[in-house]
Amino acid sequence: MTVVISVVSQKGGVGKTTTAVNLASALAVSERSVLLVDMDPQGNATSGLGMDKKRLLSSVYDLMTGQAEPGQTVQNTPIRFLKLLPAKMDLYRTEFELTATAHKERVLARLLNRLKGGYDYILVDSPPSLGLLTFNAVTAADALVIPVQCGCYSLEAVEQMMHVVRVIQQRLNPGLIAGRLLVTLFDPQVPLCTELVDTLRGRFGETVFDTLIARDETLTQAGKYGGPALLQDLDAPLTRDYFQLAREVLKMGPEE
Amino acid sequence: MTVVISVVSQKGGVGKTTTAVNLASALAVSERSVLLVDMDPQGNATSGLGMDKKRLLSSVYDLMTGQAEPGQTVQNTPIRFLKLLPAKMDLYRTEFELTATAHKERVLARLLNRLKGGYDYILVDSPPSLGLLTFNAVTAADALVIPVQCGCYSLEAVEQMMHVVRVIQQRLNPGLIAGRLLVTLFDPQVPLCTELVDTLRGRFGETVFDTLIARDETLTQAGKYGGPALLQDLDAPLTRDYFQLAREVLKMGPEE
Ligand SMILES: Nc1ncnc2c1ncn2[C@@H]1O[C@H](COP(=O)(O)OP(=O)(O)OP(=O)(O)O)[C@@H](O)[C@H]1O
Ligand SMILES: Nc1ncnc2c1ncn2[C@@H]1O[C@H](COP(=O)(O)OP(=O)(O)OP(=O)(O)O)[C@@H](O)[C@H]1O
Ligand SMILES: [Mg+2]
Ligand SMILES: [Mg+2]
Repeated sequence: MTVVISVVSQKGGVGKTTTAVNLASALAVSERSVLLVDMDPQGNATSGLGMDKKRLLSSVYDLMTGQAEPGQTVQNTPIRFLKLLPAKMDLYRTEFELTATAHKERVLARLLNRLKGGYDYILVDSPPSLGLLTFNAVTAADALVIPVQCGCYSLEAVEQMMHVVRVIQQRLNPGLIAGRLLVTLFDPQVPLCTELVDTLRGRFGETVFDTLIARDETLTQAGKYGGPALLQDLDAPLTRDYFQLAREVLKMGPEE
Repeated sequence: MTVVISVVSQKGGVGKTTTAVNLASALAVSERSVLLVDMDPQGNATSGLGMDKKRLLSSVYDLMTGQAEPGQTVQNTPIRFLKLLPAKMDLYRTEFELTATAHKERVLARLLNRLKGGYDYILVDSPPSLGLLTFNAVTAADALVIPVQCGCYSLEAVEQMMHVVRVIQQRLNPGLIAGRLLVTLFDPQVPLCTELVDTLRGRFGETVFDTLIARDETLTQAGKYGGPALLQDLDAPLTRDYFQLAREVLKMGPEE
């Protein structure tokens, strides 16, 4: 039974890619077989896992537009049980090219249905917008992770995202478990961070993950290309926090 | 002579809104008349300037689709010489609704041509994407400010943005002065930050602003809604840095 988890937020820079790459890595190191799908035309997850985009024969764009097969597009990564469907800048074209396609929001869901048998988890990284790519990511998901950064505009971003999720749940994906909120860039010294956590727990209760992802400058700075933290420093706070998140996700389990 | 400056980057969370709101405020306090246009459907600049979106009669979406006039849409702000064209979530609809319009990338440029006489500067905040809204922001601009955060994926984000700017300069806006790079969230203690500044200055030379915007947790945290720093604390590093940036922008002048 494969679980599809999409990491989504229209707010930029909240840690979507950092979460998708590190959660996928932690699950893979726990011997689950994982596919990470990069649905962001920026392709940060693809660079983060060390791919050279110029040498890729095909990418998610080719799959979404029916010009390639999954078999030739899935890439190996430095982690044994982690595979990647890479993205390139051409993915921006999907927003225009799929406008006239019937069920344009379900293209990814149909694609992942063909891949599900081979994986325990499929994680999807999405772009900072509410366009067709994010709609596809939410429509294809069994569960959502919504990173919330400790900063201004955060609560408004959550409300906007939750509104869109409800619309998609009703119209496109009734089986979707609503979004789980993940607090990122948490710094206990900063009053807004602890206030934000209290506000979120007060309003959204259990849907907020227990795990708080701490701001960890040492590691992200060292890993210029945003690779998995566990490959750089097993003892880093970022590595520890994402292992803890993986344990929470495993407890959610396919039976949730 | 009005100068239109668009703040753009497809990378999320790099400080586009913080830059647009604070640069606009610093120019307005220097007695230039300034219009800030919020072209991001998230509407963070609109909330940051204290607007209640539910009470707005019209917004940028209504202007772009010809359903309202600028006169009824321009809002006053807490700063005398600063006016705002606010955004609401409906702005997401532009990407779909304008697809069939001729010259869909020039809708904002035509709109601002009607407003130019009344302002010294028009600043545009844009969303973290490379869709129609960002294309409109770049096509309408005389000059661009491209915030670059000290973090991973930054250089790749700059390259992707500069590529798009060149395409728009050739096809849609030959008068555009290329992008000026603004380093944000700068922390001199973090090696990647100083390395990033050296790399950018090495590759892009004069186009990198002298001003570095320091990471200033005290202020952004206090200003939960992301209002102008100068209204919260005139002595804060963030306030000082954006006044310095305003002085550099004023030196660029309309004659540049
Ligand atoms: N826990 C953390 N501690 C410190 N820095 C972090 C942390 N998580 C993410 N970052 C940094 O914050 C920036 C934004 O993170 P990331 O790119 O993962 O966000 P995103 O939501 O995927 O951005 P986008 O909206 O552009 O897709 C990056 O520079 C990253 O290195
Ligand atoms: N100089 C600074 N020091 C500390 N925090 C900052 C600074 N500039 C911005 N921030 C914080 O970083 C986060 C991102 O900033 P901002 O929202 O301005 O970026 P953006 O590029 O407009 O994001 P988006 O891509 O979602 O539009 C916010 O929480 C903001 O408070
Ligand atoms: Mg990302
Ligand atoms: Mg913004």
